[in-house]
Amino acid sequence: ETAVVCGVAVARDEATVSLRDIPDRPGVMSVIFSRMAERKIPIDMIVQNVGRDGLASVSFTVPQDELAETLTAADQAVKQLGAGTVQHGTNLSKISVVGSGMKSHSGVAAQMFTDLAQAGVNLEMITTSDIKISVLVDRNQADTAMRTVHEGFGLSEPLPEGAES
Amino acid sequence: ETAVVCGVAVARDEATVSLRDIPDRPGVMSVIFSRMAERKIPIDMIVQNVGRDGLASVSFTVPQDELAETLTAADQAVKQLGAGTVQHGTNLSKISVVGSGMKSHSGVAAQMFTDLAQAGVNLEMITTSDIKISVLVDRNQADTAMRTVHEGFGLSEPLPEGAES
Ligand SMILES: C[C@@H](O)[C@H](N)C(=O)O
Ligand SMILES: C[C@@H](O)[C@H](N)C(=O)O
Repeated sequence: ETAVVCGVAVARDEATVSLRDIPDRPGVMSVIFSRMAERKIPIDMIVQNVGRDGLASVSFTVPQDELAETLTAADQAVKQLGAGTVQHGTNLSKISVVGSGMKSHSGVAAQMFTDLAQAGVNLEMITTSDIKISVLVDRNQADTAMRTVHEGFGLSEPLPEGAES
Repeated sequence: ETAVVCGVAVARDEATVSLRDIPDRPGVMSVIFSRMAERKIPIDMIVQNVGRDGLASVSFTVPQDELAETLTAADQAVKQLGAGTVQHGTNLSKISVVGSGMKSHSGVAAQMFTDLAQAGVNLEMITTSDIKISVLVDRNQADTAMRTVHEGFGLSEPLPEGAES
């Protein structure tokens, strides 16, 4: 299956919330996401990397205007767990490359990351599925990133904002 | 948009490769994934969390039988970067909940994570997109995890293996 990249989408106003040094044992994510679900916080990307020394970190993105509410819920979760610290990031945008057959093609990821590197764009966070690669970048570089990735994959028009959902 | 979870899929034989303490500046992912693409390594989940103190870590999953080749490519990347360490994990499976409207529903994630916690399943890695939540678990717990998540979402039959791609 050859990878067919059919579009690039952007979500401009994202913020990140990270819970670091949380215990890496069953039940911890349940506590954190129950706190988020209680407040019906619309969470977008969720990223947890492999832990180390029994501790792990999780980050997730929310619309920037939901950040305060999310931080309150995160603080509650950390208190309930009795461990971990909360950090956040603002002024971020998500750039996604959408297409079929992405999973078996590390070539698509390599091209996207190389195009962004040459444009001087730093990758703050990455998450993928079999049809999509999403990266978080500084909002001030969102337009540069969009244009660069479009050109790199030979695409014409950007997907309309909101084509994300 | 209410979330409609339509299926659970499993990829049984996954391994992880992690590059830790790599510089958090443009171009680093380009080096790593160019090494992977040269060897046409079929990469599945890619996870990079927000960095700290100018350093970041990235993990990705590959089919277990591609692990040796992937580690060779990862070692080359770390040598070229002049920084970072390589670790790996084996005996892992990916469990994915697939559906529409997931993005704005932290409830789906909370339910999945809570069901798995009650079954004593540890979440080793998490990545999401707007139509899917994927977690990495110990392969010995894959069947328990599949059954638990099926019951939790009131689903009948598992998606055929391979429905993932
Ligand atoms: C870190 C967190 O994911 C933990 N492993 C859990 O299962 O909840
Ligand atoms: C850590 C890595 O993603 C780096 N920020 C890059 O852009 O390549």
